[in-house]
Amino acid sequence: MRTIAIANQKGGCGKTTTAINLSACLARKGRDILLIDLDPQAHATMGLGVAVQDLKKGTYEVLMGSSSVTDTLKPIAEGFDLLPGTVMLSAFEQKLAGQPGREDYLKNAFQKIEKAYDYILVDCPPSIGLLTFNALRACNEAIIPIEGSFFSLWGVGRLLDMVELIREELSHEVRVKALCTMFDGRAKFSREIAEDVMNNFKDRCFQTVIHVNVKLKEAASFGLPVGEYDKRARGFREYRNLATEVVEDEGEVRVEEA
Amino acid sequence: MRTIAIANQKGGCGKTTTAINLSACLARKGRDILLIDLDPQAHATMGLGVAVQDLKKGTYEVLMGSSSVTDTLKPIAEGFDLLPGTVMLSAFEQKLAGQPGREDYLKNAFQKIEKAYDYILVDCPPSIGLLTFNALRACNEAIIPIEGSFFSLWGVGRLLDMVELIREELSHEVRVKALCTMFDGRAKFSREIAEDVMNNFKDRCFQTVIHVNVKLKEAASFGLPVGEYDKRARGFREYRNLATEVVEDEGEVRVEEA
Ligand SMILES: Nc1ncnc2c1ncn2[C@@H]1O[C@H](COP(=O)(O)OP(=O)(O)OP(=O)(O)O)[C@@H](O)[C@H]1O
Ligand SMILES: Nc1ncnc2c1ncn2[C@@H]1O[C@H](COP(=O)(O)OP(=O)(O)OP(=O)(O)O)[C@@H](O)[C@H]1O
Ligand SMILES: [Mg+2]
Ligand SMILES: [Mg+2]
Repeated sequence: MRTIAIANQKGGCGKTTTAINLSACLARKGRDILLIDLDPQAHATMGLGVAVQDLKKGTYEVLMGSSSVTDTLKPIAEGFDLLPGTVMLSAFEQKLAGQPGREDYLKNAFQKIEKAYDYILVDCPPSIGLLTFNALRACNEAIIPIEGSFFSLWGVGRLLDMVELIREELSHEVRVKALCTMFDGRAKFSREIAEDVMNNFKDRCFQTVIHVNVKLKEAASFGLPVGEYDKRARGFREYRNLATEVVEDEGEVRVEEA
Repeated sequence: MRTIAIANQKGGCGKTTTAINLSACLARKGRDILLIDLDPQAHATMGLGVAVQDLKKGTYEVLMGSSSVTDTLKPIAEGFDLLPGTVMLSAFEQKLAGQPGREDYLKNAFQKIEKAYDYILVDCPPSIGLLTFNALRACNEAIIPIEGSFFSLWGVGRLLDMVELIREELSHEVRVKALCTMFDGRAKFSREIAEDVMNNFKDRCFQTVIHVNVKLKEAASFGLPVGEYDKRARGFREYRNLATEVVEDEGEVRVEEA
């Protein structure tokens, strides 16, 4: 089972769009996917057509141990389950402030998951706090969506510091990979920034680049992954390619964990 | 003196771009502006060409009372000062968790500002926590940049709940105005969403709509407000129009406060 955090504290860089569409495309390839919405703003949940305000429980209750994943999840499609986010998640950090073991709540929840998923993906909020820490602590991999602007790499440095801290203090390895998102071919420096990311991350950067594609935004408004909304959309093609790259890593990941 | 929080917990909806360019355009109109970067990610600071990693002090030290605004600010241009953000701001919420009066730190800092600014603008982080609460507590007005996608209004509801809470519990009135940002004329529903915002906010919505304009993103990469980067950019024209609308409100605001 591969566990992948989708993380970047920068707002609006495509975490949720990646979480939704990579999950959907992996499910289309026959993998069994659980997507966990770890953001109190619950946009992954809304982007998959779930009415957040009607939910009695979600990821928060699972983290606090008052509900199981099986009882809380929403089936989205064949091979695609969602653990929905709710605003209760905004209480998590304050509630557990200073408590020992507060970084292990998601990891502990993973250990109680009954179904043998192929992939668990975690959509993180735009902050570098306790929720993101839990995701990096629990997952073996992280995808960092990087939107093409000048300061994107600067902020990523701080996220990589957290990964390093987790490696040293908790002896937990997170395999990180960068993904260029919202790429705008017409923007000056778009190419320079993408090259900058690729030089910094080298083979830790996906070959697939996700371009700006209004269909990705429209699909979310309909509560659909882009492939359900417009099969001919560039965004669908690119997230399918990303899913192919992720699946191709399977051999490599298994070797590393052996 | 008008005090305006630029707030919306949604990531990447144009808060920082609005904070930078509205400040710059108001300064061009001869107003004396202080822009306060209240985001630990300090993108307003970087977007104005200040090297955040070299700063010994910033907004955090001013909030905690260990440095004055005068000693901490960076002059950016004629009539345009910046109180720079630093990563220290990420400690603010945890440090003051549970402490009485923790929502008044920015308000108290305002009272110690020596210079008679015409406007203080505050760039908020993408979260609905203690920093944003401080901004709404300290400011008399708020601009809510709303990016055109389906769930934008849903999240804004929670921010408006915070405004309502502050009105009831602290008897403090924040005059809120919505700003449609990153408007993409080619996107289906872009128009519907903008109309939705205008119907919800009525005269509490700016007439000016900020369109997607790559020059806004490029200018920030150069550490410049867009008007310093490309005078012919649509983004410059639109933020100038926004500044005109804000200034036109001056009569109205003065009447309300009398
Ligand atoms: N490749 C793309 N092309 C066009 N629009 C996109 C693309 N990726 C994301 N968007 C849109 O940009 C906005 C921000 O994207 P998204 O919500 O995925 O980012 P995020 O990093 O999850 O944001 P947050 O930090 O708030 O969690 C959304 O309206 C989304 O639909
Ligand atoms: N009107 C616009 N046209 C094109 N790009 C824009 C526009 N407004 C903002 N951007 C770009 O979109 C990205 C996000 O904008 P910005 O940083 O202003 O949002 P924010 O709400 O402050 O984000 P955060 O939630 O992370 O603080 C930046 O790269 C910015 O340059
Ligand atoms: Mg998101
Ligand atoms: Mg910002």
